[in-house]
Amino acid sequence: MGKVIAIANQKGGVGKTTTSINLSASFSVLEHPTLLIDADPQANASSGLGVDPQEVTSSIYEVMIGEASIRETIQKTNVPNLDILPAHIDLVGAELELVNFEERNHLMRRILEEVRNDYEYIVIDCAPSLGLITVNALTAADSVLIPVQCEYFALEGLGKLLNTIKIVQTNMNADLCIEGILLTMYDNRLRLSNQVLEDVRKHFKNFVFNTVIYRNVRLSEAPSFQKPVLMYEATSKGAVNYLNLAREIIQKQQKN
Amino acid sequence: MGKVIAIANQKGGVGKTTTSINLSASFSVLEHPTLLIDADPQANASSGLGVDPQEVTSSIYEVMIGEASIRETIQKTNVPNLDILPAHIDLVGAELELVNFEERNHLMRRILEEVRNDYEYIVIDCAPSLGLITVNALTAADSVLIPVQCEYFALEGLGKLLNTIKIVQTNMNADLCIEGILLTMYDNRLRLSNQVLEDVRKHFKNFVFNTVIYRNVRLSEAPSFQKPVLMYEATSKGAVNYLNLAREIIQKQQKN
Ligand SMILES: Nc1ncnc2c1ncn2[C@@H]1O[C@H](COP(=O)(O)OP(=O)(O)OP(=O)(O)O)[C@@H](O)[C@H]1O
Ligand SMILES: Nc1ncnc2c1ncn2[C@@H]1O[C@H](COP(=O)(O)OP(=O)(O)OP(=O)(O)O)[C@@H](O)[C@H]1O
Ligand SMILES: [Mg+2]
Ligand SMILES: [Mg+2]
Repeated sequence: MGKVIAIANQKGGVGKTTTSINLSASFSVLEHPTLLIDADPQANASSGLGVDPQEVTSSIYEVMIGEASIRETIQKTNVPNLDILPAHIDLVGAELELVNFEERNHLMRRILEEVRNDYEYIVIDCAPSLGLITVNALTAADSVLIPVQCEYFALEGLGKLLNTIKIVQTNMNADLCIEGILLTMYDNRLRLSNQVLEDVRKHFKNFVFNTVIYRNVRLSEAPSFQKPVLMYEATSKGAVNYLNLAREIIQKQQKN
Repeated sequence: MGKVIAIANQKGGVGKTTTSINLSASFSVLEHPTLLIDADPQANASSGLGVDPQEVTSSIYEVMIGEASIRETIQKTNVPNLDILPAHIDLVGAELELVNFEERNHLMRRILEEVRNDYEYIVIDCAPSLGLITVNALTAADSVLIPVQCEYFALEGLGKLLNTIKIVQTNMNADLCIEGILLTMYDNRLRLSNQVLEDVRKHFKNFVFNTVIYRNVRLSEAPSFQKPVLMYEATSKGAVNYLNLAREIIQKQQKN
C-alpha cells in the first residue's frame, strides 16, 4: 500500500513544488516506485519534470470528475521509478465546478484507490490555497508535509493551515497525520533565517524535520532543464538535502 | 479621482505583498494620500503594516457583502498619508460565498466608488489565485502591476494571467490596462536571474518597468517590525528601489 503524502501550505512560494519534485525523485532513486500528483493548476510540477502541456489531453481534474481513467492519464517521466499524474493550466476554473459534486471532498481519495498498490509513495503537490482541491488532497492523504520558508510571512499562515488540517481530520480523514514541518530556503548567513529556524523548532519541536533545505541556486535552475536537481547536479547541496529528507521519512516509517 | 492599481500574479511568493506595502508607503511619503486594500485572506499586508488581527472586526469581505461600511472598516496606519482596508484570515472561505451574489464580479468596484476621491492612489494586494476576489480586484482597477520573480517558474504563469486580464477587459472592465511588469528578487550574481531579466525584457519590451527590485534582506526583515522598509531602513537598496518605482509610475501618469 503506497503511502500518500500531501505537500501543502497556502502561503505562496515556500517550496511546495520544489519539495514535491525533488522528494519524489529521491524516493524513486532509492528504488521506491513513486507517483507525483500535480494538484496545482499552475502545473509547475508537471513542467519541472518535462511534461509538455500541449500533450496533456487529460489531467487530474478530468480523472476526478470521471471523464478520464487514472491509468490512461498517468505518464512516465525521464526519472526511473517516477510517474506523474499531470495538471493542466486550464484547471484554474475547475475548483468552482467541483463544488456541485456529491462527495466533493472525497473525489481524489476515490480515484487513488485504483493505483495505491502500484506505488510505495504517492506525493501530491498542492496549490497556494485552502480551497476544494487542497481539501481533496488532505482527505486522500495519509500525512501532510508542510514546507515553511525561513521568512517572517511564512510563520503567519501556519495557524490557519493547522486549523484546516484539524477540520479535515475531524470531518473527512481521521487518519491524516502530520509528516513534518520542513524548513526551506534556509540561509545560515541571515539573522532572519536563523530566527525563523529557532522559532519553528521551539514551537513545533518534534514535528520539525532534522533535515533543513538550504537556499541553493541549483534547485531553482533545475526546472528550466526539466529535471529534478538529482539529475541536474547530484552533488549540489539541494540534491543532498532532499535525498536526506527522503531517507529521514523512510527511516521514520520503518521504525513504526 | 484616485488611481486604482491591482498587484496580481497567481504564482505564489513573487513579491505581491512586499510590492503592495512598499509601493503604497512610497506614494504616501511622496505626499500622495494612499489606501492599501488587503484582498488576500492571508492578511500579510495587514500584519506587515501593524494591523492587529484580533482588532479587525470587519474586513474587505464584510464591506463587499454589505455587512459593514467601507469608511468604518478603513484604519489609519503608522505611516502618514497611508490608510488600510484590512483582510482577515477568516476570509479564506469567503470566495465560495461570493459566488451566489448578483453582480459578484463588481462588488469591489462598487464599494470603492465611495472613497475613490479621498485618495490619489489605491493599491490592492491580491492572493496567489485567479479566483473571484482577484477578478473583483481586476474589475475595480484602472491598471494591474504584475510582479515577476527572477526565477524559472515565475515565467510559466504569465500567459495565463495575461489571458485572464483580457477576459476581464472584454467582459467586466474595458479600461483596465497594464501598469507594468516588475522584476523582483533580482540577484545580479546569478545567471538564472540575468536570464529571466533578459527574457522578460525581450518578450514584454515597454511593459517592463525600468526599476528592478533587487533581492535585499531588509525587505524581508521589515514586516517583522510592522513597518514598510522606508521606515525600517530608508537607505537600503529595497527602500530606494520602491521609491524609484513610485516615481516612475507618477511620472508616467503625469506625461499622459
Ligand atoms: N531551497 C531553495 N533554494 C533556492 N531556490 C528555491 C529553493 N526552493 C525553491 N526555490 C525557488 O523558489 C521559487 C518558489 O518555489 P516553489 O515554486 O517550489 O514554491 P511553491 O510553494 O510551490 O510556490 P506556489 O505557492 O506558487 O505553488 C521557485 O522559483 C523555486 O525554484
Ligand atoms: N526583493 C526582495 N528581497 C528579499 N526578500 C523579498 C523580496 N521581495 C519579497 N521578499 C520576501 O519573499 C517572500 C515572498 O514575498 P511576498 O510575501 O511579498 O510574496 P507574495 O507574492 O505576496 O506571496 P503570496 O503569493 O503568498 O501572496 C516574503 O517572505 C518576502 O519578505
Ligand atoms: Mg508550487
Ligand atoms: Mg502576498
